Amino acid sequence: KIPGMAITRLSIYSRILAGIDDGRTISSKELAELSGHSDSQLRRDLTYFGQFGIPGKGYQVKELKRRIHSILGIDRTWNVALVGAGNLGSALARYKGFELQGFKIKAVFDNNKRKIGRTLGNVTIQDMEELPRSAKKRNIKIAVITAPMEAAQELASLLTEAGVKAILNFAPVRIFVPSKVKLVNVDLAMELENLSYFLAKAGKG
Amino acid sequence: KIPGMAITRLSIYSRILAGIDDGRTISSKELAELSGHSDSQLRRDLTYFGQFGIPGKGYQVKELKRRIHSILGIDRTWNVALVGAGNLGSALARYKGFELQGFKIKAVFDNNKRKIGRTLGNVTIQDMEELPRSAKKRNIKIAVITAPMEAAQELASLLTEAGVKAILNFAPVRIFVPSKVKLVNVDLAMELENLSYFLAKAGKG
Ligand SMILES: NC(=O)c1ccc[n+]([C@@H]2O[C@H](COP(=O)([O-])OP(=O)(O)OC[C@H]3O[C@@H](n4cnc5c(N)ncnc54)[C@H](O)[C@@H]3O)[C@@H](O)[C@H]2O)c1
Ligand SMILES: NC(=O)c1ccc[n+]([C@@H]2O[C@H](COP(=O)([O-])OP(=O)(O)OC[C@H]3O[C@@H](n4cnc5c(N)ncnc54)[C@H](O)[C@@H]3O)[C@@H](O)[C@H]2O)c1
Repeated sequence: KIPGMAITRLSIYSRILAGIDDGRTISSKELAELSGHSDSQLRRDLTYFGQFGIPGKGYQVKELKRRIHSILGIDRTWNVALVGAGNLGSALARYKGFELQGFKIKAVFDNNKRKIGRTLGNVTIQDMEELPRSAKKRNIKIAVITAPMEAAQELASLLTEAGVKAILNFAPVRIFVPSKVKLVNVDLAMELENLSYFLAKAGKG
Repeated sequence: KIPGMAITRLSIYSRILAGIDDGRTISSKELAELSGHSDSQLRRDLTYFGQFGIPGKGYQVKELKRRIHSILGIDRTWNVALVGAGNLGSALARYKGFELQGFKIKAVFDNNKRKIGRTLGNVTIQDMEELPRSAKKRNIKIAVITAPMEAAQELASLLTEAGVKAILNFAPVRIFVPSKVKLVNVDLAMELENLSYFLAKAGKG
């Protein structure tokens, strides 16, 4: 089984490679240094995903990029739905950085009648009732939940019934999805707790 | 060394405990089930931080909460500065969930003259020039960077010079801080790549 952190590191290596000329070769040592990980960690990570490069000669940058993009699924475009057009949802919908990685927010849903019909980024906020039909029509496989925690579970069930196969959940509550659906939770308050843990340990607060 | 994931799981156990009556005791088995982790993982996690509960009798909920809050540093309040009052920064500054965990956004900075002086959440956006003085005056130990990636490194240096000891960086770029400063990076596009990896692997996209 591939550890979750190896997939995250693959994303990091891919970001570093984005700044390096396709025509070059690069050693595992150099790529590791640029990404802030060890050479042995990088080699171990890549072996999870197959055979890369020629031992002793390093990696062809163009080939390495191509393969990592294919493994991460970012060599294609994904249509994304976002549910909950509030403060956080609006910021995410307007962000141009997602599209650069192949994630296009194609539909935004909300249950607040005053918001429905407004534009956000380059989409129009739709009524929740349109979600099943719209998700199927636009072949939406990925959804982001930026609605209040009380609504999160119901929304996850609605999204999986509408054919969504992967959910990024920002609501700070545990939600359950069918085993075939991939769920990633992001709890921004927990990221701050990671900081306060270190400060408390170092006696700084 | 305590693995990073053990600290994140401590935050998860603390969230689950928040919904349980102080007067109760709880077994490691029950707390593990509620948090979605195994009983053995929970016991192993807690041993990193000391001796908890009475073997065979479970944990006193009140006592366990108190100790986990103290370890995570969320038994007190932290004054937080936020730099970059754009889409993401505004959403974070308005979010009431951080204060519930003890993180108060006390100061927001931006270099856009049109934004300075406006209110955001319950603070007034200040000019970057005020950052050193204001961070010291308000005893700010934690800062959040929601500025563009080109500015992130310079801002990290400015913040550490102003006495900030921990930084949560949302800009998708690698930044360097002195060894005594704790840095946590959140790359939201990478969270989506985590989803596309699973979909690509399952042949769903
Ligand atoms: N804003 C942040 O910085 C932040 C940080 C961490 C976590 N979160 C979490 O993200 C979520 C959104 O936070 P926010 O600050 O944007 O809140 P918000 O109140 O600004 O926005 C929530 C939006 O969801 C909509 N909504 C409510 N119920 C719905 C339903 N059943 N179906 C569809 N839409 C519904 C509301 O109309 C509103 O537009 C919350 O769960 C919050 O805990 C936000
Ligand atoms: N919006 C999102 O959903 C999102 C998602 C992922 C990552 N990010 C990252 O978060 C950061 C902020 O994104 P955003 O969408 O809010 O951008 P934005 O352009 O809306 O906001 C950036 C803010 O930073 C200010 N700023 C620029 N240079 C500065 C400097 N040197 N000092 C102080 N303030 C400065 C700008 O005036 C603006 O108010 C970016 O690095 C972005 O890549 C954003």
